[in-house]
Amino acid sequence: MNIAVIGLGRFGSNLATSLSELGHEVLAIDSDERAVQQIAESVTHAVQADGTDEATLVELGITEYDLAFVAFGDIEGSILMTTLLKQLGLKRVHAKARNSLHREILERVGADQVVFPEREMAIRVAHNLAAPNVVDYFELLADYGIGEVKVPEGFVGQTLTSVNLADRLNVSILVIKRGSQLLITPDLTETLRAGDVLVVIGRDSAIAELDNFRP
Amino acid sequence: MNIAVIGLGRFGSNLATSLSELGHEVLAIDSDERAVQQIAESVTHAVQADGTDEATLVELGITEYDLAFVAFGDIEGSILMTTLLKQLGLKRVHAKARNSLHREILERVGADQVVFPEREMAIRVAHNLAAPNVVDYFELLADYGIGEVKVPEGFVGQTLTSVNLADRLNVSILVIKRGSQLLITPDLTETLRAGDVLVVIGRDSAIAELDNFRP
Ligand SMILES: Nc1ncnc2c1ncn2[C@@H]1O[C@H](COP(=O)(O)OP(=O)(O)OP(=O)(O)O)[C@@H](O)[C@H]1O
Ligand SMILES: Nc1ncnc2c1ncn2[C@@H]1O[C@H](COP(=O)(O)OP(=O)(O)OP(=O)(O)O)[C@@H](O)[C@H]1O
Repeated sequence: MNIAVIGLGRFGSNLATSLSELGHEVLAIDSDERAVQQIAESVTHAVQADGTDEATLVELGITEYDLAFVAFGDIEGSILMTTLLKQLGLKRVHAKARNSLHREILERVGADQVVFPEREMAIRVAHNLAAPNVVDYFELLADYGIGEVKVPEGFVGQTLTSVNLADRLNVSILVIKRGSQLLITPDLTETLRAGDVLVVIGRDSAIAELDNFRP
Repeated sequence: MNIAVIGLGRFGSNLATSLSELGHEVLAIDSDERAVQQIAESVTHAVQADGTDEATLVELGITEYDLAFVAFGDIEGSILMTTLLKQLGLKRVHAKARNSLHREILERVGADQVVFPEREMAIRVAHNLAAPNVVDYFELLADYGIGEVKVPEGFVGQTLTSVNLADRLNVSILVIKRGSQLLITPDLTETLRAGDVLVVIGRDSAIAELDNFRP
């Protein structure tokens, strides 16, 4: 895919680089020359330009792109640019928002998808802080998710049958991460080892409880 | 747990609120009165103060807290504060970083964990952009992860046995999300319905392929 990323702050620059690494053709735009120079080597094209200037956007051939991501925090600028891009006929315009009012306006002017990077990360970090052995967390429903939990010491050397998490905590083990190996939907006869990380699914409270579980 | 969050920008304010919702006692601090007022109703205590002023921190009793999260983007301020908190004896000090150099310094002055909210979110969004039917993505290993993928139209009405993703794409279905219901490690006889979201595990390339799969 051809993707344009406008605004190369912490979020935009990492997005442009990750998309390039996934094999997409990336046009990175920022009004700040320094931001453009820093990214020039990791993307297909890097250009200094003002994203809210219609004539410049047309000259850059932005209408040829499959998707544009408006990644700057300035509320007025991002709304202006999203409106312009939809008027120019781009099929998919995504944007990041600072708060829910900003998101509401972006959606009204035609944004196809809006993300809140800081908020979504804050929710994940809040889950991880609460339970030190929860390495990472991925929300599936409001109070239900997938957690990556370091195997509790008391479980090392035991089989999945004997730790019996399904009945004790109503948590299912989906994967055992053992270094760079993944044991997907492991057999109940599998024995847990020190250093294993369990990828489990369950209620948030049950995942947090697994964290301080002493069998 | 008692957790102090200093710096109530987009990330810090969402972190303080999420931690409060998870039932923790939260002290929220910011040097800007407006930020403090906005959060006052959703946390236990909200105080206007400068996080880099040692006398103020001691007066606030910050040493009584189990964990402090330094959530401001100002590099010098966050390094100063992290150093101070470790000198005052706090057991767990976490901080957010703007880039890898900032993270390196935070770790050297004693930060117990450092996150890059914008970078981590950018990686997730990059995976999601690449494949429109991939609703969300959670990295397990460098090129292997868990994806939430809207069920491809051609699969509706078919059983898991007949779509046979394991052999076709080397992707395993861990969960079927059906509205607010979760079918965990579903039976192979389960029939897929319109609107289902499949939580699958596999290589990044296989998850992206599932996105445009026409049986
Ligand atoms: N109209 C514009 N055209 C092009 N680039 C712009 C425009 N407005 C802002 N930018 C650029 O977007 C980048 C990010 O902007 P800003 O700092 O406002 O957002 P932010 O949300 O704080 O970023 P992040 O959180 O990703 O670091 C900056 O590099 C800035 O130069
Ligand atoms: N020394 C300090 N003591 C207390 N609060 C501070 C201090 N320095 C900055 N802050 C506050 O931290 C908050 C976030 O700061 P800043 O805008 O620098 O970070 P940011 O990384 O851009 O935030 P975000 O991306 O989370 O919106 C602001 O509300 C600011 O008032």
